[in-house]
Amino acid sequence: LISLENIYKIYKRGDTAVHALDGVTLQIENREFVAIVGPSGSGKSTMMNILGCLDTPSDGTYIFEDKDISKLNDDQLAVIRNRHIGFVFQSFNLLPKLDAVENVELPLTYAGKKGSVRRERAVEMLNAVGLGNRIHHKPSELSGGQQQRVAIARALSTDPPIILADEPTGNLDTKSGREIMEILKELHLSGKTIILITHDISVANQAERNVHIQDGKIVNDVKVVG
Amino acid sequence: LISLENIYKIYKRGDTAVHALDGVTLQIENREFVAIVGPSGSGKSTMMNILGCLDTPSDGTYIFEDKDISKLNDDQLAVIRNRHIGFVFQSFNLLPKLDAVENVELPLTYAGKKGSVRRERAVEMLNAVGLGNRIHHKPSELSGGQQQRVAIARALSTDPPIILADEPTGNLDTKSGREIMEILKELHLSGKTIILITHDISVANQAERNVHIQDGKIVNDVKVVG
Ligand SMILES: Nc1ncnc2c1ncn2[C@@H]1O[C@H](COP(=O)(O)OP(=O)(O)OP(=O)(O)O)[C@@H](O)[C@H]1O
Ligand SMILES: Nc1ncnc2c1ncn2[C@@H]1O[C@H](COP(=O)(O)OP(=O)(O)OP(=O)(O)O)[C@@H](O)[C@H]1O
Ligand SMILES: [Mg+2]
Ligand SMILES: [Mg+2]
Repeated sequence: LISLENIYKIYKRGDTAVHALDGVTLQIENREFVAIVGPSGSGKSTMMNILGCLDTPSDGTYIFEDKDISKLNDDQLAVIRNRHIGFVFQSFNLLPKLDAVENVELPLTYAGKKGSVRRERAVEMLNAVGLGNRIHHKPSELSGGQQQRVAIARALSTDPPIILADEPTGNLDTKSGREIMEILKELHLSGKTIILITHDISVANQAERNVHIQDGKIVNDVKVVG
Repeated sequence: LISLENIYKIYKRGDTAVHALDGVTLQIENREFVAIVGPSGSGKSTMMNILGCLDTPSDGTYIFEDKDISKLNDDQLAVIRNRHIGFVFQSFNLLPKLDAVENVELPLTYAGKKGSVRRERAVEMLNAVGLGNRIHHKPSELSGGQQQRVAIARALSTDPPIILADEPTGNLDTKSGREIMEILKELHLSGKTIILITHDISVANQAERNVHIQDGKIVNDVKVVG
């Protein structure tokens, strides 16, 4: 499904260079549940942005469902993102002027869904993450963990086959975090591919496979036992 | 030192009202190390904003070092914040156009520190949180956990007597999170008052006292044993 081949992401600053990704090769099959684990600054979000077609590598090849991503133009990339991938960002990226339900409707709008269908689906997703009584709150009128849950609801609204989630439980208490993991596990059982970044080893252990990254390199790739 | 007396924070929305804080009474003495724990949406950040003089209650009294905060004007509140409180925000609140060292220098500038003194202190703080090699990166050129660490360095830069930290380790891996907790514990031993919000029970257990909040009310207030 997904194949990163010797991927580099290098930021040049004057005469120094930061190798955010430093030669990453990784394959992820359909329906896998993978956790990407590693220290702060090790390249996890950079890898997610490339996997999600939001960023291009400095070198190397990214094959997504048999297509070489570097050969596609912006419109083609936008279609791939909208139809195939639900993205939960580490800093949520909600639109401040839209309320919770409008934020969750956004991917449905891009997918061409009609108004009443959109609203119904968006409300359903907000209920699923426990925010049924916050649907008309703007992001500034929500707690940190509530904003994170709106971002999760938005990622799931078009029922995408692949979910990329960057620290989806970082701002959540244990109970809310567990509810989110239950949703992700159910989605996985229903056939979705789930790639999530986490620092929390108890979250990583709920995936089937853990990929360890350090200084932009993959240092370990293991099946989760038990 | 700090006394919240029957504090309410109520947001009216049409004919409904959200009681973010619903009658909170709490005293915190000089040099205490308190963790505020509770579910997502329970009122923790709202309480921090009131403690940090960034927000005013709808009802109730806040006495800070024998001063009734509701009787002070904006300038007096700004002086209190700058001289007494270092604040780590849940969403960091870094200035996007300033690089890391300029962001960390900001409270030092308000405190009237000279240029070379400011720069030296800001660099020292960034080194302390492991970001000595990122001082000229802007927030958009930093990972989530690195941005969080810049926010922590900024909170500590004026060496304030009180530190209010809202989820300071939420975006950090175990090792970086532990380094931050070591810094906070050292600061506590050196005489500072530390109030931190966390969902992480292993972080809360490193404080001396845990205050549990739920639906805007304090439901438990316990000494940490061991
Ligand atoms: N401006 C506002 N208008 C209406 N409701 C608000 C507003 N700001 C906050 N709230 C509500 O107040 C409650 C408390 O918010 P707060 O940010 O204090 O929670 P929290 O305990 O910090 O949560 P988290 O752990 O998710 O960060 C939430 O239910 C939130 O939806
Ligand atoms: N635009 C940029 N210019 C320079 N360096 C950058 C830029 N963006 C990211 N970096 C660097 O690339 C490295 C990897 O960043 P990335 O955001 O992928 O880390 P991460 O593993 O997600 O970290 P965290 O767990 O803290 O979120 C970091 O050291 C960061 O400072
Ligand atoms: Mg990241
Ligand atoms: Mg909060």
